[in-house]
Amino acid sequence: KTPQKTVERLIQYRRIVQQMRDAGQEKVFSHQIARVSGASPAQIRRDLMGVGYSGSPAHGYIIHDLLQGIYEFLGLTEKKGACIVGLGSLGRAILGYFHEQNPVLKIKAAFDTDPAKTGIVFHGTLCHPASDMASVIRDKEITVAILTVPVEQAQQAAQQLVYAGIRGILNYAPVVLDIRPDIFVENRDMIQAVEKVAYFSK
Amino acid sequence: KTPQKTVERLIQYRRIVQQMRDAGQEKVFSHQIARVSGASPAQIRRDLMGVGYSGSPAHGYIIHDLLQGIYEFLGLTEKKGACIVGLGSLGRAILGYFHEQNPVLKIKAAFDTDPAKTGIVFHGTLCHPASDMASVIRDKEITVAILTVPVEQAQQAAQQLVYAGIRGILNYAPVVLDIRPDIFVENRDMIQAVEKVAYFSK
Ligand SMILES: NC(=O)c1ccc[n+]([C@@H]2O[C@H](COP(=O)([O-])OP(=O)(O)OC[C@H]3O[C@@H](n4cnc5c(N)ncnc54)[C@H](O)[C@@H]3O)[C@@H](O)[C@H]2O)c1
Ligand SMILES: NC(=O)c1ccc[n+]([C@@H]2O[C@H](COP(=O)([O-])OP(=O)(O)OC[C@H]3O[C@@H](n4cnc5c(N)ncnc54)[C@H](O)[C@@H]3O)[C@@H](O)[C@H]2O)c1
Repeated sequence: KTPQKTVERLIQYRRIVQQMRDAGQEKVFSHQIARVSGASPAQIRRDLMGVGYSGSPAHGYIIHDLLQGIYEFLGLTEKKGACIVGLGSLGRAILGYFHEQNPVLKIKAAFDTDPAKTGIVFHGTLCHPASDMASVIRDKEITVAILTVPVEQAQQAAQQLVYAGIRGILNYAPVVLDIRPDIFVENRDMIQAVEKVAYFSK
Repeated sequence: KTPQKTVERLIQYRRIVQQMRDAGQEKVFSHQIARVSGASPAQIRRDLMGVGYSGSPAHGYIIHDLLQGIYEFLGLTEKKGACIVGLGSLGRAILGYFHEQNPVLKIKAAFDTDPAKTGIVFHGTLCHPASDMASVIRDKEITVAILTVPVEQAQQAAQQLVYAGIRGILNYAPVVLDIRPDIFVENRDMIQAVEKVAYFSK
């Protein structure tokens, strides 16, 4: 059972190493990843050994093999999809970002209760009525949801997502969701992020 | 020198305990914070002891004193301010959120290069031309910046913020900033957050 912090670091390394590959690089050393990541070279080597990769001190890691290994470990595949629930200011900003970055894990559907938004394509993603959640989530093999509805709607929307078959929620609404413990919930809050930066800014 | 993870947890506890106080609660036990936070009661007690608070097993913590202690430790004060640079889709969503939540640490100014946006008040915050950055940051005692400009502008905007006297940056642009090491930079990426949720959603 890999700790959350290790998974977060591996996700970050994958992005860093992918950018190096896109720049034409074929090999990478842990100190090069460290310079960008903030993790120590030793921590990076430990994490990569945990997914079965030990580079050589002289030659580092072969980027192609390393990337493949991290991808497989993370289970990152185009087959899995995400959806976004609540296509307001934050929801649309997130859709635009995913559209611009074109990541492996794509947002395959959006849901909203506003009839002015349903049936419209935003940044390449169709907005469905929230009432269609279960069928769309099943048809498109969506496993995770990004929740960006108003705070007073969040608990109900989360419940609806769970009934529809979602297995994980990235929650931006400023409320603690009361959800079955086998559903993975990650809460994100930009106010808390700013407070952290303020603490370390002296 | 408090570790980043400890500071993040204290910031989260503060929010949780504040909500209990707003609901009229006067005392709190570590297991109550644990239920909401996800951290273990033992971890919570260790963290709170680190800021000088040991509750009593019978009576828990006095919320008023605990909150005051965490506030002081975090250095959370209305005197410090944040600014936001780049008032596009994401920037405006963040401004709206801060306006709605009214946190202790407020966004005191926004900056943009688009003349159609400067001089306008968005969600209670005035948008200044980016050229006014140094004077506004100094006048309003702004110490941290939220960076939400297009990726190709991020390095230059970050440099400009550092010259203007900013001490910390919360960066949403998908690029690694090349900044003096004494400036605290926190990178946030929603794609990586979704990948993390996908990994743990089985
Ligand atoms: N965590 C953070 O850092 C952060 C940052 C910004 C916003 N937020 C939060 O994100 C949420 C969205 O913010 P916003 O500014 O985009 O709000 P918004 O009001 O602009 O948008 C909300 C959208 O959700 C839709 N909606 C309402 N109920 C729904 C339901 N039951 N199912 C599906 N869609 C529904 C609305 O029609 C609307 O399109 C809010 O809870 C806000 O507090 C969090
Ligand atoms: N990390 C994440 O999870 C995440 C999510 C959404 C967007 N983003 C990123 O955030 C950034 C903003 O996204 P968006 O969709 O709001 O973009 P946008 O194009 O809608 O807005 C960008 C804004 O920045 C302004 N700007 C450009 N150059 C500037 C400069 N030098 N100084 C000040 N302002 C300047 C523009 O005038 C515009 O108002 C992008 O880099 C995007 O990739 C990241």
